[in-house]
Amino acid sequence: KPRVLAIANQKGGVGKTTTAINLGTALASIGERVLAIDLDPQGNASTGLGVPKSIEARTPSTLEVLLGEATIAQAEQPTTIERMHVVPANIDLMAVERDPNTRQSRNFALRDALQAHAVACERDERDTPTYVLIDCPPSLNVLTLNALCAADAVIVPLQCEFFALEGLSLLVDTIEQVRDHLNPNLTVQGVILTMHDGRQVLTQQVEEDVRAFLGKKVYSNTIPRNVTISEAPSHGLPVLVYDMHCKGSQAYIAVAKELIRRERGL
Amino acid sequence: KPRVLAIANQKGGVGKTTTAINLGTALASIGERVLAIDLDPQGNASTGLGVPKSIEARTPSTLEVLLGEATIAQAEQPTTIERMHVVPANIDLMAVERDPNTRQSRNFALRDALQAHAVACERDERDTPTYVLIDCPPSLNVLTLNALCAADAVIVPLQCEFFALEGLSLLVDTIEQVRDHLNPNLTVQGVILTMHDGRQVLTQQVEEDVRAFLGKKVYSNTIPRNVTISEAPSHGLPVLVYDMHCKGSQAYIAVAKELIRRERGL
Ligand SMILES: Nc1ncnc2c1ncn2[C@@H]1O[C@H](COP(=O)(O)OP(=O)(O)OP(=O)(O)O)[C@@H](O)[C@H]1O
Ligand SMILES: Nc1ncnc2c1ncn2[C@@H]1O[C@H](COP(=O)(O)OP(=O)(O)OP(=O)(O)O)[C@@H](O)[C@H]1O
Ligand SMILES: [Mg+2]
Ligand SMILES: [Mg+2]
Repeated sequence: KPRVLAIANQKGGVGKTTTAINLGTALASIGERVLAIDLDPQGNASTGLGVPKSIEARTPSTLEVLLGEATIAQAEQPTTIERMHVVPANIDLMAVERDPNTRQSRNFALRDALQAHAVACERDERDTPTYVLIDCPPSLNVLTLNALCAADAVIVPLQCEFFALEGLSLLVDTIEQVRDHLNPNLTVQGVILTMHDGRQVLTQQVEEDVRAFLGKKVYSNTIPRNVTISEAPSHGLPVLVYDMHCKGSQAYIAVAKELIRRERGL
Repeated sequence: KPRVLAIANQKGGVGKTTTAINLGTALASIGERVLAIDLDPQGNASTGLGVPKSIEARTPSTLEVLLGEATIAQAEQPTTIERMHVVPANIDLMAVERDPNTRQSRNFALRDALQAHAVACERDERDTPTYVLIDCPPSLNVLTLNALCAADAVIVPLQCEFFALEGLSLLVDTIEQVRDHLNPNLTVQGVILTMHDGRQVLTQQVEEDVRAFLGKKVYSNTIPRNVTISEAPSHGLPVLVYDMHCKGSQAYIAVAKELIRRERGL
């Protein structure tokens, strides 16, 4: 059964998509089979993995999976990275956000689709993914709730800035509420510090506060601010493919290895 | 009648809150009366203006204003900046996002509250604000829709990064749809390039693309990436108060002056 990790933080611009793309690529490069699910109507993870948001091509996407109109197998697309697939998203996904139908079961659409996918893979004797990474939008709406209900654990990218720190306790509270009412297994898998610049006082203060608040949950490896990371998406490539040897790529490889160590220690 | 400007962009972390706080402060410092409205449940604009998100103190906030349970005069609070007030927000505001009541009139709650405020100020012979700046959350949900229905125009902070550029046409389309169906006056007042670093190729590419796409709508003054800007919120102060002479403060003063010139040219 695949390990499902939601990459979530309601604060905007903290590196959720960048982490989903590059952590996924690093895990695939060390042999894991990775399925990325783009749960953000902005579709940044789809673009960053080189999969066009082609609304015209009308291939099934995350919207159809959540509505039960397509299976994950029908919606997933290969990427240029071996062992990594993605279920792409586009602006149509906003239809789910606006759907006034607040049936409780709506929160479990993604969980149900993933469970059906695991069953179908076994029946067809196909490989299931070993990791599913879900890129969440910057909010705590029905899309992020779907991710938290489908996930085994949450990875929290945290930008080393004041406003990002301010939102952390709200996110942790929300994860606890989902665990109490909707998904009893859900835990915080870890917090990854992003856009980390050790020379800046603000980064040092935020890092000190977060480690005091969440202790061992905070990864020892951090992701530095690195311009190559932000250039890679304009080429539709993960930074590990765009420039394997830059500081950003090396950092995501170190974080992927730490993730595996943490998973093994489960 | 106050000029109402929504500061909106569904892409996260592009500098919406930073622009609302610092553009507001710069306008107040050159004599304008500014009312900031925090429309984001994260409450970052409230914190950055030194107004606690005190849920315990139970003072009225943006939620009560949208539900018609408090007037703007009851909810607005002074800040340390002369001529600048803020209607604070806190996490309770999420209740509006989840409200399944999709009555059309819900989109006009903020517009109606602002109109009532202008009428009440006239009756009581009090000064109305000359500018209202609305800080929007990173989405195109009912809260941002309220801002777009209440606003005369939209200021778009645009981070000089690939994913931010990708979302621009969606935002422009949404503004046009709101103009066609909900608010016939709505226009794009201008695009302000944020976290601009002229030495980076990515910044140059994004700036070139945006100026080709939106021409004169793009402000000639840009906001540089400046660490002092990101340090100021941890002191509950706008950067103009925290460090008047840093590059960030000077840039927001230049942008405020350009805003006034553009408004006069209307
Ligand atoms: N370590 C880094 N160094 C430099 N730039 C980075 C880094 N991580 C992310 N970025 C850039 O910062 C911006 C924000 O990152 P990203 O879009 O991944 O955040 P997000 O949390 O997914 O945003 P949203 O809340 O809109 O979904 C992007 O333009 C990205 O390229
Ligand atoms: N010009 C700048 N230079 C350096 N840092 C900046 C600049 N503008 C904003 N920041 C920092 O970048 C982060 C994102 O900015 P901000 O929170 O204002 O964006 P936002 O669009 O309001 O985010 P959200 O989408 O979560 O509402 C903040 O930590 C802020 O302090
Ligand atoms: Mg993202
Ligand atoms: Mg903000």
